[in-house]
Order: sequence, then C-alpha cells, then structure tokens
Amino acid sequence: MTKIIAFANQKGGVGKTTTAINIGASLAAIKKRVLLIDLDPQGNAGTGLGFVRASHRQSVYGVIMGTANAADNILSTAVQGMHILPSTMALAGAEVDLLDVENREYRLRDALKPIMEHYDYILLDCPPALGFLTLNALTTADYVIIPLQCEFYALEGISHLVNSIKEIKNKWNPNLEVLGVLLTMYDKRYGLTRAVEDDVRGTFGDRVFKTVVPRNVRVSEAPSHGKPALFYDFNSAGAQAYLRVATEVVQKTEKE
Amino acid sequence: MTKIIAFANQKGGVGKTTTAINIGASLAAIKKRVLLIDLDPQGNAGTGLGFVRASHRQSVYGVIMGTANAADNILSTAVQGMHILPSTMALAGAEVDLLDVENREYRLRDALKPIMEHYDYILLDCPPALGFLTLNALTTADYVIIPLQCEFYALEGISHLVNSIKEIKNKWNPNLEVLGVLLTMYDKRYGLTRAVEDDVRGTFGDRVFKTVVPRNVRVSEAPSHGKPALFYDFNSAGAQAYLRVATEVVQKTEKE
Ligand SMILES: Nc1ncnc2c1ncn2[C@@H]1O[C@H](COP(=O)(O)OP(=O)(O)OP(=O)(O)O)[C@@H](O)[C@H]1O
Ligand SMILES: Nc1ncnc2c1ncn2[C@@H]1O[C@H](COP(=O)(O)OP(=O)(O)OP(=O)(O)O)[C@@H](O)[C@H]1O
Ligand SMILES: [Mg+2]
Ligand SMILES: [Mg+2]
Repeated sequence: MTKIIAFANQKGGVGKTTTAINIGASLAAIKKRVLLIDLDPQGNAGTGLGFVRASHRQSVYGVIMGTANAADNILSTAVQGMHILPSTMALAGAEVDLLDVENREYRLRDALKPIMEHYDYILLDCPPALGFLTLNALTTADYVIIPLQCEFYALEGISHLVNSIKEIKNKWNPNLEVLGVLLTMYDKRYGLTRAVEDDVRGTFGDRVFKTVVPRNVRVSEAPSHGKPALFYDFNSAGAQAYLRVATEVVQKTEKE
Repeated sequence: MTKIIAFANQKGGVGKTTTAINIGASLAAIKKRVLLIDLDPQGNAGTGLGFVRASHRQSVYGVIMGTANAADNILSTAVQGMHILPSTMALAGAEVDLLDVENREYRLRDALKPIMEHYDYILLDCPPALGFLTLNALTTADYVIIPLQCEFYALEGISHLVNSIKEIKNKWNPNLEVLGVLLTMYDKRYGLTRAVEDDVRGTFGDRVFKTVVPRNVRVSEAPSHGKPALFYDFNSAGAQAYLRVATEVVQKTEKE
C-alpha cells in the first residue's frame, strides 16, 4: 500500500525541502521505493539532488495541468531507489491557470493514480504558503509531516496550519492525518529552542517525533554537492537523525 | 521625500521580516518617521511587534481591495516613531479577489499616496513568493533590500529574483533600484557562509551591504517579547548590526 506524505508549513525556511529529501534518501537506503514530488516553483528539491534548474523539461506543472502524464516526467536521482517528479518555474502560474476548472483540488491525486503502485512512499515537498499547490498536496496525501524550527514565528503559525489541515480533511480528504511535528535545526544551547519544544510537546503529545534534527552544518552543505546528507556525510549528526526519523515514519505508517 | 523600501526574497526564512522590523526600529531610533507595512498573510511583522493576531481589525487587505483607506488602518507600535499597517489572513485571498481588476499591480501604490508625506521611510515586508503581493510591493517601492541567508538554496534562487526585479522595473516601475543584498544569520565559523559571501560579493560588488548581520540568539528571542532587538537587548551583536545597516540605508538613500 503506497503511502503519500506531504511536508507542509506555510512558514518559510523551516526545513520542508531538507526533511523531504533526507527522509526520502533514508527510506531508499532501507530499500523502500520512493518518489519525491517537488511542488515548490523554487525547485529546491531538484537542485538539492543535483538537477540544474531548467536543464530538464520534465515538470509536475504539465501533470497538474493535465497536459502530460506523471510517468513521462519522472527522473531517477543519484540515490538508488529514489525518483523525482521535479518542478519548474511555470508551476507558479498553476493556481491562476486552473482557477475556473472543476475539481482542481484533485488534479494531483488523479494524475498519480497510474503510477502509485510502483512506489512504497510518495513524498510531496510544499512551497511556503497555504495556497493551491499545498492544497493539492494535502488532498492527495495520506499523512502530513510538519517540519518546525524551534523559533517564535514558526510556533506562532502552527495553529493556523493545523486548522487548515482539519478543514481540508473535512472538506476534501477524510484520510488525511498529521503523522507528526518534526523539530528541525534544534540547538539545545538556546533557551528559546527548549521553550518551543516544551510548548509543542505539551500541545501535540506523541504526535511529535521522538527524534529531533539538530542544526548541523553538514546538512546545509550537502545540497551544494547535489546529495542528501546521508550520502554526503553518513556519520554526521544530521544524517543519522534523519535515518532515525525515517525509522519512526516506517513504524507509524506500516503499523497494519 | 518619502523613501519606500521593499524587503523581498521568494526563498523562505532568510530574514525578511526580522530585517524589516529591525531596520525600521533603528531608523525610528535616529528620529526618522517610519511606517512598516506587512504584506505577508502570516502576519509576522505584526506579531513580532507584539500585536496578537486577529486582535485588530485594521488590515492592509481592505486598503489593497480599495474598500478602506490607509490612514484608518495604521496603528502605532511600542517603538516611538514607528507605525504599522498590519496584515490579516484575508490577505491570502487578495490575488484571486483582484484577478480581473484593471491596474491591480498599482493598488498599493495608489492607496499610499494620501499618507506618504507623513513618513520618511515606508518599509514593505513581503511573503516568501514572487506572486501578486510581492508584485504590488515592487511596483510601489523605490528600493529593494534582498535579505540573504548564506546558504545554498538561498543563493540558488537569487538570480531568478534579480531577473524578476528587472522585469518589474521595465514593465511597471522604472524607479525601482536594488538598494543592496544584506547577508543575514552570518556565521563566520562555517565554510559555506564564507563561500556564499565570496560568491555574492563577486556578483553584486558594492551593492552588498558592508554590514553583515550575525546569527545572534537575541534577535530570534526579541519577537517573543514583542520588541525589535534594539529594544530587547540594545548591546547585542544583532541589534548593533541592524543599527549599522540602517546607517548604510540612510547614506545610500539620502545621498541627494
Ligand atoms: N538540520 C539542519 N541543520 C543546518 N541547516 C539546515 C538544517 N535543516 C535545514 N537547514 C538549512 O536551512 C535552510 C532552510 O531549509 P529548507 O530550505 O529545507 O526549508 P524550507 O522550509 O524548505 O524553505 P522554503 O520555505 O523556502 O521552502 C536551508 O538553507 C537548509 O540547508
Ligand atoms: N540574525 C539572526 N540571528 C538569529 N536568528 C535570526 C536572525 N535573523 C532571523 N532569525 C530567525 O530566523 C527565522 C527566519 O527569519 P524571518 O522569519 O525574519 O525570515 P523571513 O524571510 O521573513 O521568513 P518568511 O519567508 O517565512 O517570511 C526567524 O525565526 C527569526 O527569528
Ligand atoms: Mg523548500
Ligand atoms: Mg517573513
């Protein structure tokens, strides 16, 4: 049973792309078949895996518009067992392009049906907004992971995100569950970090991943080498944290 | 002559809001009359200055829609000499609400005309996207400051941002100038930070602020106290860096 996980948070720079890439690589390392879909017009999931922007014509834009099928736009990556459906700048125009179209919320979900059985996990990297592209991701996904920096602004916005997820669950996707909140760029030296962690664990209980991802320069260096942290510096604190997060993901989603 | 400065970068979490608030507070500290406008539906500029989300009905949304005037939606802040035109969630709907309206790019510019003479500086905090709200900011502004984290993804996206600014300058706003790229959350211990700095100074020359803003926990703690860093911890490295940046802003914009 293919599991679809969205990485969403309207707050910018909290680690959505970094988390999607590194959980993807970790799942591929334990022999799961993974497809990463870049729903952010910035295209960071692609560039973080070594794809030069605009060097490929494959894009999720045509797939969402209905002018192309998913299978023709999937590329393999340097990570054995992980494929990518990349984005291009054109994706920024999808919201307006599809404004008057029926069922525009289900575009992505319907387009993925023919290729789902080839993958164990499909990961959706979202842009920093609760607009059309994130909406399409959340109507398609079975689960949502909420990457959260332990900072004031990130904490401030989480209740609005959770309410939006509930609304989408009620209106369009009854299957949607919050798989967990993942604390990223965690720095135990700072009082602010610990204060935010206490607040989040108090509010979300065991829906907060046990693993926290530390701030670790190897994680932020890895994309400039076109690799996930696990393949850039296997023993780094960041790479090992993401491997543990992936284990928690498998435990939570393969319960059945 | 009122100077309008936008803080723009589609990359999320690079310090747009933090920079707008702290440059604003620094300008107010040297007795400039400042208006901060929050064009991000997240509303972080408001919450960073102590305004509880949804406790105020004032919003830039009505001003952009043309249903309200700017003067009625301006609030004073805890910082003497700095006012705010806050945002609300409704702002997220502005792009679609104004889709078929003539001259929608000039909505903000026209709405600010009646109140401009009351301020020396008007600062526009933008959301992490190159959509309608950032477009309105860039057609209104005289200058753009590009906050940039010294990281791979942030560097990756800057050429697209600069090209978009050029396009807006040609099509809608011939006055628009890049006032400078500001390096934020600078950590001189990391090789990646220095590599990005070398790349940026090589590309942008003296359009990069001489001052860099160091990563400084007091800067990220300040918004949880509803204050800019200067009023939370005057002597902190972050607050002092922003004071120096504001001095550079004055030098660059008050040349005449
Ligand atoms: N654990 C970590 N340690 C150090 N740096 C990190 C870590 N996680 C992410 N980063 C860095 O922080 C920055 C923000 O992360 P990332 O771009 O993944 O966030 P995002 O939420 O996808 O941003 P956006 O909102 O723009 O899509 C990046 O430069 C990334 O390399
Ligand atoms: N110099 C600094 N030192 C430490 N932390 C900082 C610094 N500047 C910003 N931050 C923190 O980094 C995070 C991102 O900054 P901020 O929210 O201002 O970026 P942004 O570009 O406005 O984000 P968004 O794209 O979501 O609008 C915030 O939690 C902020 O407190
Ligand atoms: Mg991202
Ligand atoms: Mg912001």
